[in-house]
Amino acid sequence: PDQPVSGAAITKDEARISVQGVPDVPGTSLEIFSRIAAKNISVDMIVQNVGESGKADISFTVPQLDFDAALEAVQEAAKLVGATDVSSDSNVAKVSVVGLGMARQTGVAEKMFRALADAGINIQMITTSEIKISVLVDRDQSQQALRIVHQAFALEKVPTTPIKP
Amino acid sequence: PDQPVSGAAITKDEARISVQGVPDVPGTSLEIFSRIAAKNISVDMIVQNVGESGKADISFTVPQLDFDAALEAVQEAAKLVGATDVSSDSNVAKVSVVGLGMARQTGVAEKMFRALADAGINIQMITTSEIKISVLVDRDQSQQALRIVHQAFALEKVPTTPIKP
Ligand SMILES: C[C@@H](O)[C@H](N)C(=O)O
Ligand SMILES: C[C@@H](O)[C@H](N)C(=O)O
Repeated sequence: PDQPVSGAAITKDEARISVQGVPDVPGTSLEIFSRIAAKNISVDMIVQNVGESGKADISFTVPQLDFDAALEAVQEAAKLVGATDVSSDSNVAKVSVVGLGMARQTGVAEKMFRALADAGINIQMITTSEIKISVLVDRDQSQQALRIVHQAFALEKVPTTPIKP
Repeated sequence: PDQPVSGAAITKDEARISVQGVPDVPGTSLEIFSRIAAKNISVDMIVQNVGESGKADISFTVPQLDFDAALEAVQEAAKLVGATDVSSDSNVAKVSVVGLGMARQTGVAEKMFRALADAGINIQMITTSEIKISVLVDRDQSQQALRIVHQAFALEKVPTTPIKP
């Protein structure tokens, strides 16, 4: 379609927790997320990149309200699996572009990343699906990020049908 | 909803490329994906976790057919941005669970990860959206991964309306 992106969204109520240097073996992800689920904490993003030298990093985001409980749950899991470190950042927000026509369209990712780069906004995490690209950015820059992504994809120009008087 | 997961899917035509140790500064993601977009290569997953010590790793998947061209494009970008390394694996597949009711439901992630862990299938990458959790696994284990995920979420028990003779 000529307009693969139909909208942009922001989620400001995010806090990021990362478990670093966990054994990249079956059971590790389960250990971490079963403990978070057991505390009835709702997780938004989950991001894991490929491991190196048998170790991987797993990050996820939760609502600010659940940050302390999630951090506690993760620290228990981190000890159990022998993680190297637990890090976190509660000053983050998720900014996304959404569109039914964007599947596998690298140009959409390029356009979004160009808009953020031109504004000097650092991309902390990236996660995608066929209909969505989400990035994690500094919360203080997130409103600006949303605005420039709107501009980049001409989303504010909402077509309107004139109402006859 | 009582059944947050409505389906599972597999994409076997995947190859993974990772650019490691890239400067975690605005413009890096743009450099990589603009070069891939310029070659008209369609990217499926994009995964980036938070950086450490000013460096980050960015991974993405492409169809097998585009692997060589994508690797070439990435190697140029990697040199330009001063990446530490480029790694890749063309023996991978993406397995996903999908559902409109799964947003922020950590229990869904737990169930999916438990199924894979019990089968000894290693999760290489994780990416999520409100309606989908995708993992990258070894292609040789992917059919089994799809099957056990179907079982875990009772997806094979498709309700059917008997046709009157
Ligand atoms: C790192 C973590 O995802 C591990 N590979 C697992 O399968 O649980
Ligand atoms: C690593 C990469 O995503 C970088 N932070 C950027 O904004 O482009």
